Amino acid sequence: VIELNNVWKIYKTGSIETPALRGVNLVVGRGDFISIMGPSGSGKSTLLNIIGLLDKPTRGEVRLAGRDISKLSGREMAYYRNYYLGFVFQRFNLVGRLTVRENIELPLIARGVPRSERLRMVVKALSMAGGDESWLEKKPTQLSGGQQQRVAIARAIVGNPLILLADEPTGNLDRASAKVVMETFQALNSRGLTIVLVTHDPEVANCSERIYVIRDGTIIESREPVKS
Amino acid sequence: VIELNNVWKIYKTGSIETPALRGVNLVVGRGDFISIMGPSGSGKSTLLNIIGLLDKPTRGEVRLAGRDISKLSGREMAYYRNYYLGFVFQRFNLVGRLTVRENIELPLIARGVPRSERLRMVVKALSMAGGDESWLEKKPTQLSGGQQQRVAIARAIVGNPLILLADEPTGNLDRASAKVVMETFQALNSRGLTIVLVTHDPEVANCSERIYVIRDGTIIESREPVKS
Ligand SMILES: Nc1ncnc2c1ncn2[C@@H]1O[C@H](COP(=O)(O)OP(=O)(O)OP(=O)(O)O)[C@@H](O)[C@H]1O
Ligand SMILES: Nc1ncnc2c1ncn2[C@@H]1O[C@H](COP(=O)(O)OP(=O)(O)OP(=O)(O)O)[C@@H](O)[C@H]1O
Ligand SMILES: [Mg+2]
Ligand SMILES: [Mg+2]
Repeated sequence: VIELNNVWKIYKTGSIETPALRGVNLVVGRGDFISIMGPSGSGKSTLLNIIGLLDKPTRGEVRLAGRDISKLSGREMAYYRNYYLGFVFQRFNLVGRLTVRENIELPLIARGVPRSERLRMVVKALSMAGGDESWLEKKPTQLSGGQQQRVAIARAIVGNPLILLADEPTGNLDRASAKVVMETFQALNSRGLTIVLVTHDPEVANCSERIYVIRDGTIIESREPVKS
Repeated sequence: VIELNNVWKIYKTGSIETPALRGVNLVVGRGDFISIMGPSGSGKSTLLNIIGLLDKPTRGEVRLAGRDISKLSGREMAYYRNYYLGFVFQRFNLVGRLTVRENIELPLIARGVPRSERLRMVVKALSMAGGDESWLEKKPTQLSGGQQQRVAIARAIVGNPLILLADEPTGNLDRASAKVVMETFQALNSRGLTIVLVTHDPEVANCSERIYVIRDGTIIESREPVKS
């Protein structure tokens, strides 16, 4: 359902060129649960942004659900992003002036889900992320870092996407909260959700079915997790 | 050098009251290196913000370098914050429109350090944080999450503060980068820097001399780390 062929990403800042991805090949099957590990700066977020249609490669091919994304119109790309993908950002990217409830329901509004149904789905998504209903009318700045992270996770899963892309979704969570999130991811995966998860935490990576190791913009290794 | 006596912090959002800290007592001696662990939402960032003079307690006493901070004038508080404290924020709080170099040198400009001296100190601080000189003219948004975190760490230590307050400083770092940061913290501590570090990572907490465990706004335990 995700296919990357010889994907390159070279950022240009003034006269400086930073090759963030240097020929990445990756195939993710429908229903797979894979994780990507690697040093800081090795290209993980860049890779996830390209898979998530938030960025275009400098070179190479990206296919999503069988379609070459460089052939998609602007409207088609927006459709894919709204209906197929759920994204947990490394910096959360919550909307500061909206309440928690309004933040989580954004993907549902994009799909025209009626109000009464939205609240039910928001409450369920927040609970699956390990969050608490008492947060719903708060603003993101009135939550702790780990609470904000769980709101971001709830937003990513509320619309029942095809593919979940999660960039270090447990970085601000204690062991117990991280465990709730990983159990939710595994439950959703067993019901068909495809998951690509970026993490620095080996215990989190071990919850996936396959670990890809990236270094300096290329995938150097692919292995089975160590089941504990 | 830091003393908290029966510190309470109650946030009020409309009619809702959230007790974030409920009677915290803490004594940190000069040159100590302590860490604070606890579940997400337990009050760690709130505690650090109060120690760092970024917030006032609802009740209770905070003493810094022997002075009751509620008796300090606005100018004195600003002086303390600029000269005594270095702060690594959980969300980094880098200034987006400034370059990395300009971000790191902010504490030095506040102290009137001349330009030529500033560049030398910035380069040294960034190297100690495990960063790279190639980042200096970039903007924060052109760096990866873990790179931004190391810039925030460099900014916190560049001015040779008395006390370093670090809120989950390795949350976005791989093992190797986290190790560089912790070795720098230990080196600075052995030269007299007092460190209060908030973390979810037991391996990071084990680098400190004493671990305080907080839950629901109170410190429930204080223990020696498990040396590995
Ligand atoms: N500005 C605010 N207004 C209302 N409630 C707040 C505010 N800031 C924090 N809180 C609440 O206070 C409690 C403690 O928050 P704090 O940020 O100190 O937690 P934390 O231990 O740092 O958590 P984390 O590990 O997730 O970063 C949480 O329940 C949070 O929702
Ligand atoms: N907008 C940009 N302009 C220039 N360089 C960039 C930009 N975004 C990222 N980079 C560079 O591309 C490289 C890869 O960045 P990326 O964010 O993908 O790393 P990462 O693996 O997610 O790291 P981390 O674990 O720290 O989050 C880094 O060297 C970074 O400095
Ligand atoms: Mg990243
Ligand atoms: Mg916090």
